[in-house]
Amino acid sequence: EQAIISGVTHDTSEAKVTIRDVPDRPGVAALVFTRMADANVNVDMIIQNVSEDGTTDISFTSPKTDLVRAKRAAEAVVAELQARTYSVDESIAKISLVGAGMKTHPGVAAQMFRTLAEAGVNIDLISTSSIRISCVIEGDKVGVAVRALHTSFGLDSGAVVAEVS
Amino acid sequence: EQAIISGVTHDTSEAKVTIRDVPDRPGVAALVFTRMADANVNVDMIIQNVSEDGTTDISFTSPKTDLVRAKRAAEAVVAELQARTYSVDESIAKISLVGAGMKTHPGVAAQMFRTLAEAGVNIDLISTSSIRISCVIEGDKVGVAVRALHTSFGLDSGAVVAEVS
Ligand SMILES: C[C@@H](O)[C@H](N)C(=O)O
Ligand SMILES: C[C@@H](O)[C@H](N)C(=O)O
Repeated sequence: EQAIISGVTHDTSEAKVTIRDVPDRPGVAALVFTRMADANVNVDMIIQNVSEDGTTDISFTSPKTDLVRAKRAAEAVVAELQARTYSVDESIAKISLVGAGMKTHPGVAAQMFRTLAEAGVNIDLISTSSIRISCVIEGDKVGVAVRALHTSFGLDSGAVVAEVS
Repeated sequence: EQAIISGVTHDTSEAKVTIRDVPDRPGVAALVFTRMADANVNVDMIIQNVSEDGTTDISFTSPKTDLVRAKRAAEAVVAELQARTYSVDESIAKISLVGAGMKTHPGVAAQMFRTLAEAGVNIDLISTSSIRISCVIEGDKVGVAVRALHTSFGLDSGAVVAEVS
């Protein structure tokens, strides 16, 4: 199967929240997102990586318009779970390479990450699906990142899609 | 927009590899996946959460058939990056709730995580896209997890889809 790259999307409408050092036991993720749902916080990306010493971090992105409620709920969650703290980044950009067949072409992810590195863009979060490789980066680097990816993957600027929700 | 849950998928064909404590600077993710591509390691999920003290972890899943090459490449990457170590989990299951409209229904993720918790299933990794909430769990809990999610979301067993690649 060929890898087909159809475009690059960018979204600067969201903020990132991380609950740091939550206990790694059943019910914890449920509690975090039950509290967010109760607070009417919309959630886009959810990212949790492996634990160490019995704890891990849970990050998610939300519309910036939900951030006040998200912070209030995050503070309560930290107390309830006896997590260490929470952190917020209000200036992120979510960049996604959209395509197909990427699972059998690991070089595509490598090329995306190399392109961002060569453009001086640090990658903060990575999350993938079968049709999309998404990176969260510093918000003020969004233009640099998108242009570099277009050049690297031979996409004309007609393929730029700003995700609006 | 309504949240529509169309099914649950499960996949026990993959293993998880984590490069632990990589430096958080441009070029690191590129190096990891360039080495994996060079070693012909197919990569499905890639998960990276936020860094702490200048380091973070990078996890990915690969077909179990690629694991020998993945481990060899991971060992080389650890040395090249002066990461702390790498770890492997050969017995995982990837469970995905597939649907639409989930971003504006944070309760859906909460319900998925609560269902797994109530079934005694610990969640190891979480990654989402607009149409899918994916969790990596212990492989031997796959049946318990899938049945619990079917019941919780009112899906009949006709909706079980084993992902084969
Ligand atoms: C950390 C969190 O995901 C926990 N393992 C849970 O199952 O809820
Ligand atoms: C950790 C890794 O993602 C690093 N921040 C990079 O940009 O490559």
